[in-house]
Amino acid sequence: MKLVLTIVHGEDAGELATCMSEAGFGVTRIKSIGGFLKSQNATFVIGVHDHELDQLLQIIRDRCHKRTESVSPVPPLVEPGEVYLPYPLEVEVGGATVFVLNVERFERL
Amino acid sequence: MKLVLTIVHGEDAGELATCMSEAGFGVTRIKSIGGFLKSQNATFVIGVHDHELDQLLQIIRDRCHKRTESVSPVPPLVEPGEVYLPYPLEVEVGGATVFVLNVERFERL
Amino acid sequence: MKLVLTIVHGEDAGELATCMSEAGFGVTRIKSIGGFLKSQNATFVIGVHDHELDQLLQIIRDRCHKRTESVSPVPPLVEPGEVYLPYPLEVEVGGATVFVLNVERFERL
Ligand SMILES: Nc1ncnc2c1ncn2[C@@H]1O[C@@H]2COP(=O)(O)O[C@H]3[C@@H](O)[C@H](n4cnc5c(N)ncnc54)O[C@@H]3COP(=O)(O)O[C@H]2[C@H]1O
Ligand SMILES: Nc1ncnc2c1ncn2[C@@H]1O[C@@H]2COP(=O)(O)O[C@H]3[C@@H](O)[C@H](n4cnc5c(N)ncnc54)O[C@@H]3COP(=O)(O)O[C@H]2[C@H]1O
Ligand SMILES: Nc1ncnc2c1ncn2[C@@H]1O[C@@H]2COP(=O)(O)O[C@H]3[C@@H](O)[C@H](n4cnc5c(N)ncnc54)O[C@@H]3COP(=O)(O)O[C@H]2[C@H]1O
Repeated sequence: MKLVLTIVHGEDAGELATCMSEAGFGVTRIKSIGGFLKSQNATFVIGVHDHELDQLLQIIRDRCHKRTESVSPVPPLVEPGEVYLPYPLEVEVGGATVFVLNVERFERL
Repeated sequence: MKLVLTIVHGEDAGELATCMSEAGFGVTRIKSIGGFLKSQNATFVIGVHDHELDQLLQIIRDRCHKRTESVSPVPPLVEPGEVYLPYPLEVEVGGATVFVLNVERFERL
Repeated sequence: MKLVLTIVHGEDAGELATCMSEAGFGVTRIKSIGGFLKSQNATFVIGVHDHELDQLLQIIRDRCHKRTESVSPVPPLVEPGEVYLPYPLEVEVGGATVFVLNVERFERL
């Protein structure tokens, strides 16, 4: 048994949850916040049998799309009379960050 | 040291948290959502010494009761004039899903 | 690769998140609740390369300060005419509880 922790973009979360459930996977969803962009994303916890891991990763790969988001960086302090024109920063988001952990023991109590 | 991740039914969460704390376990509770029923449940994170694991599992077993919930499935698209009588689906819920992970290193900083 | 799960005091969470991000660590933050005080705290999930673990733990150590909070215990049931003067309980909080887990497989999908 493996425990898969995957962090995905907020916009991909709903569709991904439905896909995984329909494929028969047990799934738990947790609201989370990205450390860098501080925007809401989703952390999924999925317990999966070893032989099903590749099928699960394929579903995640198909559902989470990389895209570029432009983020305006936090403006520095400017002197009066100075003008600050923030250049939006292009940051690549979406896709999925996936950690696979070994489960020592699994129980349904 | 083991890290126990357990997902329990929303109605069992309060009592379970109190029981584990009173027995001296360190406990952190996280709000979560079930992938299938999309209803709120609770994910607990509990770091526990190896020799206390069975005692903790016994507390979880005593506090989380299986029950049947009737859930009306999402209605399919019906043609005008057709009547759709959803048969509520009986789904067994409650109980606890428990993952035990090995802790490589534990620190109180 | 290691997965670090750390639970910190609500007041330290914002500054800690910024520090870890600025040092280039990937960080996900999850709202959580302490089992004993039932007050809101923060659980961080941080995937880190083995050689960066000590640097991360040092950032956490620098940012999370122990302090004492006085908590009034829940009053017992008193008979009419009796007076109950709760002595606030001094509880040490702050600091960080840190679990380091082994990552079997890491993917960016
Ligand atoms: N210090 C930094 N400097 C420059 N750019 C940075 C950066 N930290 C993050 N980014 C960029 O910003 C995107 C969003 O990061 P955020 O921390 O909000 O949201 C992250 C975070 O919640 C989670 N995540 C990523 N790596 C992680 C890790 N090693 N551990 C825990 N969570 C991670 O996945 C979300 C998406 O990550 P993704 O890599 O796709 O996309 C990241 C990355 O492209
Ligand atoms: N392997 C796993 N990994 C991560 N989290 C897991 C998991 N197995 C269970 N969980 C978590 O525990 C909750 C209760 O699961 P349980 O199996 O008792 O009770 C389940 C099960 O009896 C049924 N069920 C779940 N998925 C199903 C599916 N694909 N087809 C039919 N019935 C399903 O619906 C109940 C509620 O499921 P829901 O997803 O809303 O909520 C789940 C989910 O949040
Ligand atoms: N082994 C573990 N597994 C999972 N999560 C863990 C954990 N140990 C600590 N935590 C998390 O870290 C928070 C702070 O714990 P700390 O030990 O610094 O500070 C604790 C401790 O000084 C004290 N405390 C906790 N449980 C106690 C108990 N059963 N009896 C007496 N004092 C307790 O109250 C403070 C706040 O506890 P609270 O539960 O509200 O909040 C806890 C809990 O959310």
